[in-house]
Amino acid sequence: MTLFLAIYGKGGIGKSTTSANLSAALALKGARVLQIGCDPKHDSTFPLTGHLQNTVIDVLNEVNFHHEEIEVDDVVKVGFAGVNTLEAGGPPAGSGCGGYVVGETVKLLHEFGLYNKYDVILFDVLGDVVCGGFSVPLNYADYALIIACNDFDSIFAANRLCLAVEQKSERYKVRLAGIIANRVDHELGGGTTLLDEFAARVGTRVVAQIPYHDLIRRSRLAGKTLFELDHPDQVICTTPFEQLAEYLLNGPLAEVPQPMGDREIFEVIGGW
Amino acid sequence: MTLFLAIYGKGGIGKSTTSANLSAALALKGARVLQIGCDPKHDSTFPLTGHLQNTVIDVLNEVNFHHEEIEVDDVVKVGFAGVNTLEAGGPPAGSGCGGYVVGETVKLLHEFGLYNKYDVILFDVLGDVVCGGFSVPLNYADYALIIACNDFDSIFAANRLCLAVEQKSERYKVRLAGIIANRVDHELGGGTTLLDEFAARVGTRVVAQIPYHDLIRRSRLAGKTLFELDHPDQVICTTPFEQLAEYLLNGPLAEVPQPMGDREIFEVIGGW
Ligand SMILES: Nc1ncnc2c1ncn2[C@@H]1O[C@H](COP(=O)(O)OP(=O)(O)O)[C@@H](O)[C@H]1O
Ligand SMILES: Nc1ncnc2c1ncn2[C@@H]1O[C@H](COP(=O)(O)OP(=O)(O)O)[C@@H](O)[C@H]1O
Ligand code: SF4
Ligand SMILES: [Mg+2]
Ligand SMILES: [Mg+2]
Repeated sequence: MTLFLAIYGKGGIGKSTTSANLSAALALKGARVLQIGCDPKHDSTFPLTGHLQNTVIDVLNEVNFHHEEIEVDDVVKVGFAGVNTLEAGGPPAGSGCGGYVVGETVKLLHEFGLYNKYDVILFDVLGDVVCGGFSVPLNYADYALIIACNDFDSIFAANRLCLAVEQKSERYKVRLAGIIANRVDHELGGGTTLLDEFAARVGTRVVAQIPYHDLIRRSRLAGKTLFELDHPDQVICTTPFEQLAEYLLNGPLAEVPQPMGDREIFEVIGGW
Repeated sequence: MTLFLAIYGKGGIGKSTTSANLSAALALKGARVLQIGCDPKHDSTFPLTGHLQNTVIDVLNEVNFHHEEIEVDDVVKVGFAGVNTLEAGGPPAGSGCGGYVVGETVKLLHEFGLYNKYDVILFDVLGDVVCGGFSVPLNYADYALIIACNDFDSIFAANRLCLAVEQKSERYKVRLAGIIANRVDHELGGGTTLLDEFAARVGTRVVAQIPYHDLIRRSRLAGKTLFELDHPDQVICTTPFEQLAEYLLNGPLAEVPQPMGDREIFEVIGGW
């Protein structure tokens, strides 16, 4: 049985950095992993391959959307620790829809017979809008994970994501496996105070804390996962991903969140 | 003739802060202004009113989408310097579409006879996705303005916005009036070096520079425009908005941008 994960969060919050290092940690534990980037930036898999790969939409455009003319290797590459990588890409600027892009990608996986080939399939999805289109990965996912940091904007986006998971859980199998706290800084950033408050209010938990660390920033720029770097602080940075991989493979939380009202969140998390 | 402006930019870049202070500057020069927030966060007009107003979708929901039961005052409020404010809101989390929300809002403006009542109508729109839905304001706009700061992520979003403006300019009147540089920091943030490079490449210009200043951050938190604050640095912060208002009222640039390719932008702006 393939485990489908959907990693969501506000743009720039660290979804791709987290996804790539989580995929690496899962693969190092022996899992066969496919990571699918669903962000117009199409740089989700860069830390795993060191390259910007062509998106599904780019490749389909080249063959005028004749699926039968595409080979698997045109869209699926192999990265660090054998993680397979695929970039769905974003809707064409000004006209497309995020939902269509994800739908086309899942169709291709079925046509290639890849849909059930992996132990874990991980969607890395932009979570700023949470419209019908960008929620499509929730139709396939077993678990959603929300990445946020200890600030209002990313928590506001996390609350809308909880709303989407709550709604989708009525008709689909998806459940919330928790909040991943990124850029955690106990000295200057308040640790996870706001995140803990938010998680408690919506009925979930912070299941991983990833430190704000320059090594993480530089690994991303270098197109490498944290597991490939030789640095005294490597273990501080890789441990949260190993623990997260362990948590997900051994039966994570499976909750239906109770999101806060829009006004309530401004009061509780203090957007002001 | 009403001047329609569409202000776009990545989430958290400072669209609402900029829109509210620009609306205020325009109103203080005598223009009748309507500001329309088109972001799920629906806090675009907060600096003008000090309140979170109900969104069009909230209000329509209450009357089961019977437009005829809504009064103007249910959705249009009055803020600082007489600026009229309206929050379109975002697509319902998990199911709606950004395009539908904006379409409903414009329909209401026509029904209330407001579409041509103002000197300036300003749309404040989330620019992370630039899909068909969130591009709808470009169908009504005379000018698009893109807010970015001197970093890769916001410039990547700006490039996709240029792509959308280029495409829309074939069938609609919209043209690009330039880039607004926000959070400009000459000491620590590199000034506008990357933005100038980007603007030159796509055939536009940086038309305003708004400093990174704690007074701007605090004004937003306080629910006030910069024009209402009594502080020695007030003039440094309000001047860019007055100059921008002057520029827009006196015939701005009207360009069709030539966006960079996705790969090119990673190389030139150095996402890595
Ligand atoms: N824990 C962290 N510590 C330091 N920098 C980080 C951390 N997580 C992410 N970053 C940096 O933040 C930027 C955005 O990360 P990215 O993973 O691309 O975000 P997203 O995929 O959500 O848009 C990158 O430059 C990355 O290096
Ligand atoms: N020039 C600036 N200097 C300092 N802080 C700023 C500046 N512009 C915006 N901010 C802060 O950035 C945050 C996001 O701004 P906001 O206008 O809400 O962004 P958006 O509407 O693009 O999501 C706010 O907390 C605001 O105070
Ligand atoms: S559903 Fe979402 S991604 Fe699709 S067009 Fe609408 S706002 Fe854009
Ligand atoms: Mg990403
Ligand atoms: Mg805003």
